[in-house]
Amino acid sequence: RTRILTVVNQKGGVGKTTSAVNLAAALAQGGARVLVLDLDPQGNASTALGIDHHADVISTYDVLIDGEPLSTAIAISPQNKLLQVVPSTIHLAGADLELAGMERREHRLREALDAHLSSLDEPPHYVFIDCPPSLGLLTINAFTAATEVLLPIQCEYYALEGVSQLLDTISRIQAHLNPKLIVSTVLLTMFDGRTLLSRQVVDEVRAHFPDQTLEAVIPRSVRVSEAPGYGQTVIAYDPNSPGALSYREAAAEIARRGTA
Amino acid sequence: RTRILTVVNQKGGVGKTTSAVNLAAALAQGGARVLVLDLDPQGNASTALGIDHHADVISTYDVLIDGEPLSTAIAISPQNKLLQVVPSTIHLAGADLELAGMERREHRLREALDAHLSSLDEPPHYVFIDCPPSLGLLTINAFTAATEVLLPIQCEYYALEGVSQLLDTISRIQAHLNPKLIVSTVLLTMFDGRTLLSRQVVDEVRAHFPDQTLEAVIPRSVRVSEAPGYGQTVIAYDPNSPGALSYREAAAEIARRGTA
Ligand SMILES: Nc1ncnc2c1ncn2[C@@H]1O[C@H](COP(=O)(O)OP(=O)(O)OP(=O)(O)O)[C@@H](O)[C@H]1O
Ligand SMILES: Nc1ncnc2c1ncn2[C@@H]1O[C@H](COP(=O)(O)OP(=O)(O)OP(=O)(O)O)[C@@H](O)[C@H]1O
Ligand SMILES: [Mg+2]
Ligand SMILES: [Mg+2]
Repeated sequence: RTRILTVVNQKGGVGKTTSAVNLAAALAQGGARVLVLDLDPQGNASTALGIDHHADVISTYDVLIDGEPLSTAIAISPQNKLLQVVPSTIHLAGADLELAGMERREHRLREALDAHLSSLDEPPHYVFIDCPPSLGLLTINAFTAATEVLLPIQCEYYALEGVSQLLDTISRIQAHLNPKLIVSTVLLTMFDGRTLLSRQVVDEVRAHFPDQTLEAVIPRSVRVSEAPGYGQTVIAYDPNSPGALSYREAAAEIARRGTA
Repeated sequence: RTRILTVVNQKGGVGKTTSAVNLAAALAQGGARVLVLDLDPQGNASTALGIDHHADVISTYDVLIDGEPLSTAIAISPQNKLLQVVPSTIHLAGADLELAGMERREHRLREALDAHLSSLDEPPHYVFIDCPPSLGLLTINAFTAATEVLLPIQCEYYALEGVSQLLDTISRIQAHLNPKLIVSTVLLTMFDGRTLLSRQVVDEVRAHFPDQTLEAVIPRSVRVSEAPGYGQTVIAYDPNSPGALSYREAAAEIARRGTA
């Protein structure tokens, strides 16, 4: 069964995109078939995976709004042929409002993804859905389509402020839209060992999510933030950097734990 | 005339909240009357200014959705009595969808703010509106109510990806909702002098926005990210730290330049 992880946190800039693309690249490097769905109008995941996402490309917008089959929007990442991507385009910026007036507006991604997966002899082992920093209809679609939630939490003070709101939203999703959804994975990002603040956040997050928080913690590392400038993940850009090593460890842990 | 600056960037985590609260605190320290409107459901600006924002507090939600007069929602920051705040609460998370079905949905903040400012003998010199990381109806309301746009740009690769989308949105606002709106100020944040990436982003942003980009650049500094944990701005928490000094310089430049 395909594991479908939605990478979500309405707090901005916590490492959602960076985690989605680097975990996907690490799992693909290990031989897994991985599909990344870019649901963020910024298209940062598409950029990091080296996929064109100018306005005319078929994207997650066409799948969600026009009912385009997912397979027509899939591109193969130049980094690894096991890594497939459905890019997002600028049109997605208006999707929250457009979806608001549509039939089965929360289910459109799930229906497109289920139709696609059941048509394949060899479905992907993992699907990662990169979400925008909000809890609007794009993210709701991701929650409804997913089997698991992966929650990146930045080692900063504001990081914990929004978590209870996010968990409230998830329990509403579990009650009305997707009872099987579980918060399986919490990943600590941009850890800076020199600061007390980072260590305090790590302790607090491990106390809140003892079973879900991965052992692997992603350090703040400039190589990680340089990689997208070259259309690469840090896994490809600098495989022995601290960021690449910790994303590989995190990917191995996710694979080993299975659906918690 | 009151300067009304909306602090906006749909890219997450670029320093919108940190810039809104520290510029406001620096201007108030210099004797200006400043009002901060927190339009982000996270409520990070309310936290940084030491203002209670649990679910029962009267907030920007009540002003926008129930038509509550702004004055009933104003709280005075414990840091400086010249610094007033309208907090946000968790209810704001649903506001984008609620506003979608309302009359004059883009104008509700402007009407509330205009009514409030014209009722005062001594209106504030500055209003800062802290926006969530999206271009939905909350941010559209901020654009419609504002006289100026302040655009924080993080010194990171993804920072430039979303700027053209943001400028497109602003020109649509200028055409249909607020012809007087100008992009007056661009502020570079989280600059790390040790990395080439930071310097490249600075050069590129200054080339794109030669007149609007402030001389002052905000360095990445852990004291800035520690301050909200104490319910303070860095201006109050550690006045002589690099972050506090550069926010004071940036505030002085904004004051000196006037409405560009
Ligand atoms: N471990 C890290 N070390 C250094 N920089 C990082 C790290 N992880 C992410 N970054 C950088 O921090 C910024 C924010 O990360 P990213 O864009 O992945 O967050 P996000 O949660 O997807 O943001 P948004 O909310 O806008 O979607 C980016 O510029 C990214 O390159
Ligand atoms: N100059 C700085 N040095 C170090 N850390 C900073 C600096 N500016 C902001 N930060 C930290 O970076 C994180 C992101 O900043 P902030 O929350 O202000 O961004 P934002 O754009 O308001 O995010 P959002 O998109 O979620 O609203 C916060 O944890 C903040 O404390
Ligand atoms: Mg992202
Ligand atoms: Mg903010």
